[in-house]
Amino acid sequence: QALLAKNDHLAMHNRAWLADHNILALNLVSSPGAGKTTLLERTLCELAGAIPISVVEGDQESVFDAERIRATGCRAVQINTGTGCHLDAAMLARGLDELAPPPGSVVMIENVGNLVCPALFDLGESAKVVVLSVTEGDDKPMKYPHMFRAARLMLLNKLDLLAHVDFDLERCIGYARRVNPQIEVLALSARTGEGLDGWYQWLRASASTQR
Amino acid sequence: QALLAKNDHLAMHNRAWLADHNILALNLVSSPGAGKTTLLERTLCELAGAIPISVVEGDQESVFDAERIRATGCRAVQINTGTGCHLDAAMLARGLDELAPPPGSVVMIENVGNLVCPALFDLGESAKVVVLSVTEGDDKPMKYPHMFRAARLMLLNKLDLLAHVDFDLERCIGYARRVNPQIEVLALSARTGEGLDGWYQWLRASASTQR
Ligand SMILES: Nc1nc2c(ncn2[C@@H]2O[C@H](COP(=O)(O)OP(=O)(O)OP(=O)(O)O)[C@@H](O)[C@H]2O)c(=O)[nH]1
Ligand SMILES: Nc1nc2c(ncn2[C@@H]2O[C@H](COP(=O)(O)OP(=O)(O)OP(=O)(O)O)[C@@H](O)[C@H]2O)c(=O)[nH]1
Ligand SMILES: [Mg+2]
Ligand SMILES: [Mg+2]
Repeated sequence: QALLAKNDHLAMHNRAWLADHNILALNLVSSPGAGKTTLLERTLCELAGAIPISVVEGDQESVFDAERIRATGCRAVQINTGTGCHLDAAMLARGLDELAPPPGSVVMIENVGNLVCPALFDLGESAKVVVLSVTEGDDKPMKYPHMFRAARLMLLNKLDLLAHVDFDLERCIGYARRVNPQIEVLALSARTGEGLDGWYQWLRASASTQR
Repeated sequence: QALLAKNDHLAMHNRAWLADHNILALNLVSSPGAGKTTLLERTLCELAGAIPISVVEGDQESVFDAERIRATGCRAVQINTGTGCHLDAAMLARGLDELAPPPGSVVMIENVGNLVCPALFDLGESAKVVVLSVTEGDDKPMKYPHMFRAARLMLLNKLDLLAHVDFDLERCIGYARRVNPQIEVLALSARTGEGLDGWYQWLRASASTQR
């Protein structure tokens, strides 16, 4: 409880700092392997000309994801949590310090792959974006409600695999809306590019609201 | 730290109770949607004649998984952790109490979908079995090493989707062995049944070692 209170206090500081600098910060959350990094790679390649974007990468171990981001030409800082199951506000503060994102830019935070713990930790972001892969099963919003309640936007990824899996799009969206009536939903494939225009539109709209 | 010590103490009690009753308890762990419940459904349908198996189901919310298990004719108890990210030894003790598994049987524990936190919590099981879906990416053992270090067996699931994803079996197994040289590996598809004989063989061998 004390840990959560301390975290939320630091999160408030982060939120204020980001607002002062007109920076949109998005907290990208999902199960391991739902496609966060792949989506970021595509977004950076296709949008970084139009919108300056930098990335805070969270993982238990390894620099794999930060390296993938850097390969697109964009800046990334890798935070390793060790046994930790989520990024916290203190980690984001250090990450922003190292990253030094310019005013009016976008900071994408890729959280540790985990559909549970990151829901409880405010980092000071503008919004949480939850990525759910169609390979994971359509019942996830009911079984992990806290994450879907905490998210402003749900991205249903790997649409290209829909024919090969038992995933009912309507049922999944219905479950998500039961848990969070306001949640926005976009379906896409980070691999084929299907549906990415909708995501870029949402991103641009959110970024301009921030300035 | 105190919480972990208290948990390990209760885990020891569970382990002793299970040993006294010659019960094999396996802690099935994975990311959300890797296929734990589907694998259990198949295993129960195909093996429950030969080996008495009952199930402890862990999820943040809902009774979906316990219902799926019961539909096979096998007994299951559902534990909901609320915001909690893992089953703990106290929960297993309560679950075993309610389940009352007979001596010489097998108890399958399906943990909360989470590749991070359950690695740190001993429940008193004989072994952890980690399920990794080929849709998640082959770098997971390096990025979430604690879980793969804690597991005796790694099951690579959804083999039927291999042609549609970027997953290098050899590279993934290599990563897993770097993190845990002793880890055993089986590749299978809970959907098509491919590779399930190897899993049943491992299960039977583990169960007879227990008696
Ligand atoms: N078929 C298909 N595969 C995808 C898609 N998006 C990502 N993948 C694959 O899914 C696997 C995992 O993708 P990542 O982008 O690494 O997933 P992640 O969410 O960043 O994973 P963590 O950071 O470990 O939690 C990789 O093998 C990707 O190639 C998609 O739209 N379609
Ligand atoms: N193609 C394919 N799909 C599978 C396979 N195994 C499971 N699935 C699908 O994957 C989705 C998730 O399966 P579950 O068995 O519910 O996964 P789980 O690990 O129990 O999920 P949680 O309990 O929520 O963590 C479902 O849509 C299953 O039909 C497989 O071998 N091949
Ligand atoms: Mg990633
Ligand atoms: Mg399940």
